Amino acid sequence: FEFTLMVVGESGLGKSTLVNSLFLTDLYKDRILPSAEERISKTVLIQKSTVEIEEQGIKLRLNVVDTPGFGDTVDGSESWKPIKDYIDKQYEQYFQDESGLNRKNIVDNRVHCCLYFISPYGRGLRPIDVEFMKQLHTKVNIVPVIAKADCLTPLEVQTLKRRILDDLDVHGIQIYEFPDCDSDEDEDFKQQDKELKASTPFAVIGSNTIVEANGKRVRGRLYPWGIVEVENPKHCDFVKLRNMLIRTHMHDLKEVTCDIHYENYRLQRIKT
Amino acid sequence: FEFTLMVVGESGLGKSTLVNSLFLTDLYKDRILPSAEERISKTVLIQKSTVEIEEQGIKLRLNVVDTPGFGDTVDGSESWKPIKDYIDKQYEQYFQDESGLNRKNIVDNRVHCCLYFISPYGRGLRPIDVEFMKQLHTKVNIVPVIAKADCLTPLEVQTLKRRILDDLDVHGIQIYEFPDCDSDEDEDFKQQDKELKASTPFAVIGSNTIVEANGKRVRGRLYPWGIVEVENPKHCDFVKLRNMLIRTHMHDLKEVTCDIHYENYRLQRIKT
Ligand SMILES: Nc1nc2c(ncn2[C@@H]2O[C@H](COP(=O)(O)OP(=O)(O)O)[C@@H](O)[C@H]2O)c(=O)[nH]1
Ligand SMILES: Nc1nc2c(ncn2[C@@H]2O[C@H](COP(=O)(O)OP(=O)(O)O)[C@@H](O)[C@H]2O)c(=O)[nH]1
Repeated sequence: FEFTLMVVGESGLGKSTLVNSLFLTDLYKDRILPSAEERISKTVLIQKSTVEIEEQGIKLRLNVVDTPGFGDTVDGSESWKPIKDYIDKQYEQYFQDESGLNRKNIVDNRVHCCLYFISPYGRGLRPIDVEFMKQLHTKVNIVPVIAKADCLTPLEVQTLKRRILDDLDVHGIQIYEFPDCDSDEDEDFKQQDKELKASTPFAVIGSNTIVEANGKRVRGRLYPWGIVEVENPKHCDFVKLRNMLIRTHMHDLKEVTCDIHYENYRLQRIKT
Repeated sequence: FEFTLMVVGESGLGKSTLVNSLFLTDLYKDRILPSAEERISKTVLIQKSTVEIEEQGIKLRLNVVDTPGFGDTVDGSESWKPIKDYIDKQYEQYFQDESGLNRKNIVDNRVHCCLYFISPYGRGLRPIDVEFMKQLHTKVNIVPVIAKADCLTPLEVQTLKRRILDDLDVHGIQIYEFPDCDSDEDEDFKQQDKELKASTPFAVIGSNTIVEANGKRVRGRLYPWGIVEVENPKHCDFVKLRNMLIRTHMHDLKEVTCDIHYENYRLQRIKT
């Protein structure tokens, strides 16, 4: 079972911490962080890490495509280009393999989901977010998340979510849509699905540390004024995101990538 | 008594909230926030607001120069230029007035202190911060602050402060330096002064709302996991910043502006 997740957003938004929290791994433990000088001179580099994890008894080969440095340079324009090229490159490779002799052993490196991290400081989408999403929304499933949601009060989270949804609407950006529930699903599932849809974009918090809260050991962040618990639904939507990505919607994310995004690429490709 | 404070930093870093908290005013209550489209098309606009406040029995005319939109555009290069021009323009006006007939009634609009807001996401100074400060450190007293410090754990605050100080050093940036204490000051004052110097850059939190904490009404931010108290020294350096700006160092900030920064401008000006 192979799934490719891409994470995009300015550095420092807690992307690697969130990925590690989602999959309870330390995917980036050997990561060497570029210094400020290196970050200034580098353009956006695409790095892929792979980890094998087991979720509910299923072995999952998770590829995480990291886009360090996005938005790091003073001039952020065109920082989406290497990312768009990367996505196209995987479609092109699949297209070539698919039309080749050895169709049985195609390696599928296509990006199934792009987690786009939105800064909690903005009053909605920032210009660079809009530009990025417009370039990518017809190429990949975009799942926007509000990063570092622990710097927002519950009211500020609600306001920001509304504004992001409005901005997406105004700019005609198509993010990944949860498919409707089958009408024969049980009431519990339908209710969960409804809550999931109502909470997007998910406001997430991640943590690489275990802290003690109320006698339990939890993933969290220890502040002088309290303890943020990553898996507490009253604190953030982390659990909703994790359930969606790993439990309920992984299959659909792959399907939409194959049947819609890749199909669009293929049709364009055979025309030209 | 007139004091001009400039606030610089990306929008959304809590600058106006902090200014309001510092001076217990609502300086920006009539502010109309530009929409995303307007923000994209606008270049950095300089706006000045004036409020008369009373601190410790002294009437203070506080001018706050706001630099909305800094870093908002996708291409952030040269966003420091309008700010540098503004500072020079006040020196030029003073220079002209000083050499004129009516020296008695000069209006001093020179910027006495530039509060530079650093994002808590970075791993130190970001490229745009370095560029900005290099352009401005010989023109105005720069006091860097770490914005929205409530998204950093105490350990993260310490780490970030150290990195910022290292970055300032590496790039040869001269920020405003607290003058040494007179040796005849009492021990208490010397101790306070020592703690002040050891805490820079100040990690600040601001709030426009009053919340109830431990039976007291305080300025703070109410989270599901606890209450952040702006004036609690265990929570952030807000009180240190306020004391420094309003109580202990306002005079020195004005002096350094007149005797050093303006003097440099004047010498350059009479040479050309
Ligand atoms: N406040 C807050 N800080 C976080 C969160 N997640 C990670 N961090 C911190 O943010 C810093 C950068 O995190 P990192 O995951 O390396 O960010 P990346 O550059 O986007 O991969 C680290 O100091 C983390 O501890 C979060 O949810 N909230
Ligand atoms: N987490 C956090 N949020 C803050 C802080 N100060 C202000 N905010 C919030 O950040 C948002 C933007 O604040 P504002 O002062 O308008 O930012 P400005 O654009 O830099 O002037 C508002 O929703 C504030 O309530 C702070 O210290 N910590």
